[in-house]
Amino acid sequence: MSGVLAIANQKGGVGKTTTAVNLAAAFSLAGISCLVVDADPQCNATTGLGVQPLPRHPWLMREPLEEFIQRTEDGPLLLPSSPCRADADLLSTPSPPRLERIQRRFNRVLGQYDAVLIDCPPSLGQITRIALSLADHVLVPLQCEYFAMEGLALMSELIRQVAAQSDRELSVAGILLNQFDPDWQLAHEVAEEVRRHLGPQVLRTVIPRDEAISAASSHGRSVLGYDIRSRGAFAYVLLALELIKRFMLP
Amino acid sequence: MSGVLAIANQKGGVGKTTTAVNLAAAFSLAGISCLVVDADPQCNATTGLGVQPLPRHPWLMREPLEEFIQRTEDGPLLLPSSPCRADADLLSTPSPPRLERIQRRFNRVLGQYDAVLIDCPPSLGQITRIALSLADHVLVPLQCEYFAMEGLALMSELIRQVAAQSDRELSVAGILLNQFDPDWQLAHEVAEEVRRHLGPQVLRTVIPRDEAISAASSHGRSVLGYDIRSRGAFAYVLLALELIKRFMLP
Ligand SMILES: Nc1ncnc2c1ncn2[C@@H]1O[C@H](COP(=O)(O)OP(=O)(O)OP(=O)(O)O)[C@@H](O)[C@H]1O
Ligand SMILES: Nc1ncnc2c1ncn2[C@@H]1O[C@H](COP(=O)(O)OP(=O)(O)OP(=O)(O)O)[C@@H](O)[C@H]1O
Ligand SMILES: [Mg+2]
Ligand SMILES: [Mg+2]
Repeated sequence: MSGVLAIANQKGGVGKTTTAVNLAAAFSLAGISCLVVDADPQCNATTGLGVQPLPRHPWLMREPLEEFIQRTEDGPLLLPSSPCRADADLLSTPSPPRLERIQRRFNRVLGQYDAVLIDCPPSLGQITRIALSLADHVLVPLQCEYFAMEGLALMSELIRQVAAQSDRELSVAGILLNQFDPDWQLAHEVAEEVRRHLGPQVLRTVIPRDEAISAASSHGRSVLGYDIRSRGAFAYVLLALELIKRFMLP
Repeated sequence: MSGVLAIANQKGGVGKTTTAVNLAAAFSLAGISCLVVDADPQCNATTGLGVQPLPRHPWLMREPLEEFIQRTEDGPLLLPSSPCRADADLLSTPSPPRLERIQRRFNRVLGQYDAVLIDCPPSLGQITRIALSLADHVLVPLQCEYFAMEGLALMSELIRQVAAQSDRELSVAGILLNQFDPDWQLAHEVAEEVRRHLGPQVLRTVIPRDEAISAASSHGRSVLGYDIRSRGAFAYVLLALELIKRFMLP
């Protein structure tokens, strides 16, 4: 998987951060060098990997990005985010020269890793657009709930726009069904409907709703580091295998 | 409850829209005239009440806001949102004259209802700040999960700032524990920790995780309209009673 994967969905709470942290840990288990980029001012991917958020946003600093990259206990490397409101507001305001500067800063870093996962905030604003302009593929986590499907059309439209503007191929790597609760009839209905409408784009691996996944983040670990025998950990290993097959094998 | 309640939390997926729609329906059952304002470009409160989103954002239009307000099957009135990306970007860019114009448009409308509930997007950006500047109180839904507690400090800081800037009293009406799953030990731990740290601000009513709540939104109804005998519907009636007691009784 040489490439950059943006993990994006404007709908909140669908599992973007959970997917970024746990997929990265599963890639690391397979010996794939992996960098997680936290693009969300909430800093959930940063604390979810047990790292302190930065006082200022690294994308706007003078030092090269490499200086902010840290090791994590679970294996992946991390470019942390910052909760600094002023920096978040600046990044949210469109500015072509700033975009170019940020892209140049990233171009020196991205090639050093087999896989780069960018955790996006819950919005279609400028920060997500910057992340999409850096990415080769987009992974869209989806809760097996009603509102989740509504946002998909807007998301696909934005991906089309960013690909056209930055004159590059950008494809939806896959739609990942997350927090699947087999006791809920609604989950089965939504999963069937998503597969009917979006067929081949929906990944075969489905992530179950599992307490271990949620508990892991309160310990600043991936679910693989927290409880490798859990159903959640097994699902992320399967997901890593499916993505390696789809993208890495020549 | 004469007053405006912003339902806000930058963390995504905690139940802001679900709270706005179902609390409004419970107020309507009690004969309280209630307006839901959908401030999120995702338009989930709009579709969750069975209404079509508007092509352009009503806050930016020339006609008075009353002309966009619609009836809903569940009882509350609704000021719909719009998925129009250009309008969302405009609203997300700070502009004091635009803020004043929007506040003037709302001042003519807000007094006509006993209760106004504003459903905010998952961010601390400009749209949420506009909503907070219109509000008397803030209700913060919280999932009984780890990441939910992290964002609270940032949220409180923003409320303090907006109250200072608009020179008005703005208080946190309450923190609402949502999606409580008694089978998860994590839920009990987070609920205990939140009550220990935030004591009196945490509302006594806790909303259980209930499939009926999620299924209702896929039918464009509140849970009270979808299945009045469900545990979810009962919890929102209790919540309405608790808020009436805290704010409406002289
Ligand atoms: N498969 C799962 N099983 C159990 N809990 C999960 C699962 N996936 C996510 N969660 C929990 O659901 C909550 C939302 O997930 P997460 O924060 O990853 O979503 P997000 O899309 O990144 O949210 P935001 O939109 O705020 O960035 C978290 O508390 C997380 O622990
Ligand atoms: N108590 C509950 N029981 C079951 N499902 C719930 C409950 N509360 C919310 N949900 C479901 O969880 C999902 C997230 O809720 P909702 O969309 O209201 O959150 P939100 O905070 O408004 O999200 P966003 O940050 O995207 O605006 C929805 O699919 C909703 O149906
Ligand atoms: Mg996240
Ligand atoms: Mg919402």
